[in-house]
Amino acid sequence: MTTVLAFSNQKGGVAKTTSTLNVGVALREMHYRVLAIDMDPQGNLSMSQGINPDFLTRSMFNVLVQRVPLDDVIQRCEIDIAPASIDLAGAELALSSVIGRERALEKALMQVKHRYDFVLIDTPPSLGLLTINALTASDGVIVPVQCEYLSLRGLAQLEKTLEMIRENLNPDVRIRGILPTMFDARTIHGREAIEILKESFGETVFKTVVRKTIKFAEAPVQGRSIMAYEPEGAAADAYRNLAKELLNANASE
Amino acid sequence: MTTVLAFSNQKGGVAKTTSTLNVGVALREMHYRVLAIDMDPQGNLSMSQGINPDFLTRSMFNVLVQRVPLDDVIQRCEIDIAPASIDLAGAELALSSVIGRERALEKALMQVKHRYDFVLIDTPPSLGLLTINALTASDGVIVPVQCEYLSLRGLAQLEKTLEMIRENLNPDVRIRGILPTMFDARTIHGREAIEILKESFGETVFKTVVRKTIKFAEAPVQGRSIMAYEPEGAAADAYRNLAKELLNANASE
Ligand SMILES: Nc1ncnc2c1ncn2[C@@H]1O[C@H](COP(=O)(O)OP(=O)(O)OP(=O)(O)O)[C@@H](O)[C@H]1O
Ligand SMILES: Nc1ncnc2c1ncn2[C@@H]1O[C@H](COP(=O)(O)OP(=O)(O)OP(=O)(O)O)[C@@H](O)[C@H]1O
Ligand SMILES: [Mg+2]
Ligand SMILES: [Mg+2]
Repeated sequence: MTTVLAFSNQKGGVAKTTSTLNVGVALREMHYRVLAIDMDPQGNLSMSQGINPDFLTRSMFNVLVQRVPLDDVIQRCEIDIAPASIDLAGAELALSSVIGRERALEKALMQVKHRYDFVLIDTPPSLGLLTINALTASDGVIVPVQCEYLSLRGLAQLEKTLEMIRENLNPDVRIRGILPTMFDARTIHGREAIEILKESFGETVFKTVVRKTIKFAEAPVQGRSIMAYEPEGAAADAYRNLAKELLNANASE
Repeated sequence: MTTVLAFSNQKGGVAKTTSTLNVGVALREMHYRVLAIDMDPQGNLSMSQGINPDFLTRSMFNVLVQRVPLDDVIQRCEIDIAPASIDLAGAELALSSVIGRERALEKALMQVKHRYDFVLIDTPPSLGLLTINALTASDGVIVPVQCEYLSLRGLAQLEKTLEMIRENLNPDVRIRGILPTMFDARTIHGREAIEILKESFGETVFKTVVRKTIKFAEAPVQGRSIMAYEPEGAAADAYRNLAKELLNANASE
C-alpha cells in the first residue's frame, strides 16, 4: 500500500524542499522504497540531489503536459527523483484548458506508484495548478512552518484550498501534520512562535521540531541530503524522528 | 515624476516583503512620499504594518477585479499601504478572461500615482498574473536574494519573464538591482554565496548587503518597520543605505 504525501505551504522559504528530500532519505535508511517528485519550476529538489535542471532533456513538464511516462524521467539518486526544470512554469498555462487538468499528476503516478512505499511531492510556494495537482494526487499533506511570525498565518488559506479539493477532487486528503522548521531556540521570538503553533493547532503539530542550522544550506551545494552530509548530526536525527512519527501515524491510518 | 518599483523573486522567503516595507519607510524618513502595494494574497506586507487582513472590507482584490478606486483601500501607516487579503488569491482566476488582465494594477495606479514620489509593490513568490501585473506597472525591479545556495538560481526564470513583459507590455521595465539579504557573515556558506552573486551579476548587485538578524522577524509582530522597531540599529541603517543607493541610481536614470 503506497502512501502519497505532499509538502505544501504557500509561504515561501519554510523548508518544503528540505523536508521532502530529508524525510525521503530518512525513510530510505529504514529500507522503505521512496520516490520524490519535484513539482516546483525552480527545481530546488532536483538541485539538492546534484541534478542540474538546465541539462534535463526530460522532466516533469513532459510528464504532465505530453504524458511522457514517469519512468522516463526518474533518476536514481539517494532516493528516486522525478526532476523539474524551468519549463514546468509553462505547465500551468498548457494544462489550463485541458479536461482533467487537476489530475495530470495522479494519472502519471498510476504507472509507477505500486513500486514504492512512499511518494513524496515537493510543491512551489503557491496554490496554483501545480500544487492542486499535488494535493489531488496525495493521501496527506505535511505543512512545514518556519518558526517566525510572518509564517504563522498562511495556514487558513491552505485549509480552504484543501476543502475545495476534498469536495471536488480528492475526498480523503487532509493535513497529516504541521512541522515546525528553522527553529532557533536561542531567540524569544522562536520560542513564542512554537507556543503559538501548539496553542492554535494542538495535536496536529508534530512532536519533532527541526532546529535552524546552516548545515541545511550547505548540504544542497554538494547535492546531498542532510543524512549524507552529516550522518551523525542532530539535523539528520530530526528528520529521522519525523520519519518515525509519520510511520507511527501511518500505521494507525 | 513618480518611480514605481516591484520587489520580486519567485524563490520564497528571501525578504521581498521585508525589503518593500523597509525601503519604503527609509525613503519616507528622507521626506519622500511613498505608497506600498501588497500584491500577495498572504498579506504579509499588510500584517507587517499591523493591519489584520481578515478584517479588511476592501482590499487589492476589489481594486483589481471590481475596479474600486485605489484611494478607497489605502490606509495611512508608517507609509501609505494598499493592503491585501486572502481574497486576492481569487484575482488570478477572476481576471484570467478579462481583456487587459495584465494591466489592472497599472490602470488602478493612474488615479493616485501623481501624489507619490515612490510606489513600491510587494509580490508573491510566483510569476503568475499578480506578479505580471506588478512588473507591467513598474519602472524597475528590485530582486532580493537570500545568501544561500538554493536561492542563487531562480534569477534566470525572472529574467525570461521580464523579457516577455518588455516585448508585450512594458518596454522599459528592467532589473534595478539584486539585493543580497539575510547575509550571515559568520558562515563560510554565506560568504561564498555573496561571492557567487557578485561574480555572476557584477554591477547589478547593490553595494548594500542586509545582514541576518532576528530583529527583522520581531518587528512585524508589533506591526512596525525596522526603523520604528530599532531606529539606531545596523538593520535599519542597511535599508537606509539601500534607499540612498536607489536615489543615486534614480537620479541618473
Ligand atoms: N532547519 C533549517 N535551518 C536552517 N536553514 C534551513 C533549514 N531548512 C531549510 N533551510 C534553508 O533555508 C532555505 C529555504 O529552505 P527551502 O528552500 O527548503 O524552503 P522552501 O519552502 O522549499 O522554499 P520555496 O518556498 O522557495 O520553495 C534554503 O536555503 C535551505 O537550505
Ligand atoms: N535580514 C534578515 N535577517 C533575518 N530574518 C529576516 C531578514 N529579512 C527578513 N527576515 C525574516 O525572514 C522571513 C522571510 O522574509 P519575508 O517574509 O520578507 O520574505 P518574502 O520573500 O517576502 O517571503 P514570501 O516568498 O513568502 O513572500 C520573515 O520571517 C522575515 O521576518
Ligand atoms: Mg522549495
Ligand atoms: Mg512576502
